[in-house]
Amino acid sequence: KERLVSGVTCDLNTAKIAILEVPDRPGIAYKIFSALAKANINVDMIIQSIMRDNVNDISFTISESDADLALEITKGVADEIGAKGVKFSKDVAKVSIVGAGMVNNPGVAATMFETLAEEGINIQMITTSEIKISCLIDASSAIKAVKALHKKFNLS
Amino acid sequence: KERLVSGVTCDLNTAKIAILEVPDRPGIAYKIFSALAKANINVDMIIQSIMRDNVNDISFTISESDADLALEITKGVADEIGAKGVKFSKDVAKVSIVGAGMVNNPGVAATMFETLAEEGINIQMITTSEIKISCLIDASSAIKAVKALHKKFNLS
Ligand SMILES: C[C@@H](O)[C@H](N)C(=O)O
Ligand SMILES: C[C@@H](O)[C@H](N)C(=O)O
Repeated sequence: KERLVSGVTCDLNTAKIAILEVPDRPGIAYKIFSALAKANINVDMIIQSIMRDNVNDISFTISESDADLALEITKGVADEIGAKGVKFSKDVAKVSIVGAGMVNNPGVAATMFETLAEEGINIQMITTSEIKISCLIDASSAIKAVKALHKKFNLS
Repeated sequence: KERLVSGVTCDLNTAKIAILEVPDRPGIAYKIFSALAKANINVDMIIQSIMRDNVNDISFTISESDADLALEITKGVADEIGAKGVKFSKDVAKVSIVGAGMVNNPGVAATMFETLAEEGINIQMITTSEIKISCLIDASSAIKAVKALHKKFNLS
């Protein structure tokens, strides 16, 4: 029987930045990420969910070593575009489940979320692709999360 | 020279749903997606960005054929957990750039966003993985978006 999930990964060398209430109009995402690219900052996750009242938040993750410079650049762009503010934390970890068997399997994401909930771990950010589901959580919960996911998906 | 982006994909058979201002505590993501999984609904993108004032929005996409049932289920969960409401649209398309060369290349996402901005296309949702950057846009802009991205990334 095909294994649904083939592995669990954990990235502790990550920081999150969010630029809050940016105008929801063409060109804004470009402005933010071209500024970061110009400084050669590698952006990992980029997450933008549904807008509200003509504004949106855009959150992203970078390595901890790039975090301070990324924050400085983001604050600059935030001022320029009239965003409400910027949030920042280095105290996070990105935990992911990976697998070719996940596509078109409705229960896999729910099972990952259930596992984290059972450990009392709050999910800060979520992003998915066909072969990977990633959750950003407190860095202090990372080890517990990885252990529980290994167990739930029979990977121990 | 390695090609950064190897392809552009477009999924027009997609609808977006967002559950607004859900309590930001463990177990909520599980509740929503287990309800959808129980109904055998395949969820494509799941997007959760930064929280605000102890609530968060969770948006996701499904096929158009699953959309009405997914909406019904989501409204049920929304009431149960005290979310503010649910948003819904079938008038969307998911446009993605794909490539192994994108990892650790800061400019690629910015270039995709620039291309959409140049066409006057507003980016509704964004999600990324190491090999894929996806933007949700108006369905009516999809063809224009794909053409422009092919051109920008020399794929025509
Ligand atoms: C919010 C941001 O993504 C904006 N909608 C844009 O297209 O750039
Ligand atoms: C908002 C939702 O993701 C919540 N934080 C949870 O862990 O389920």
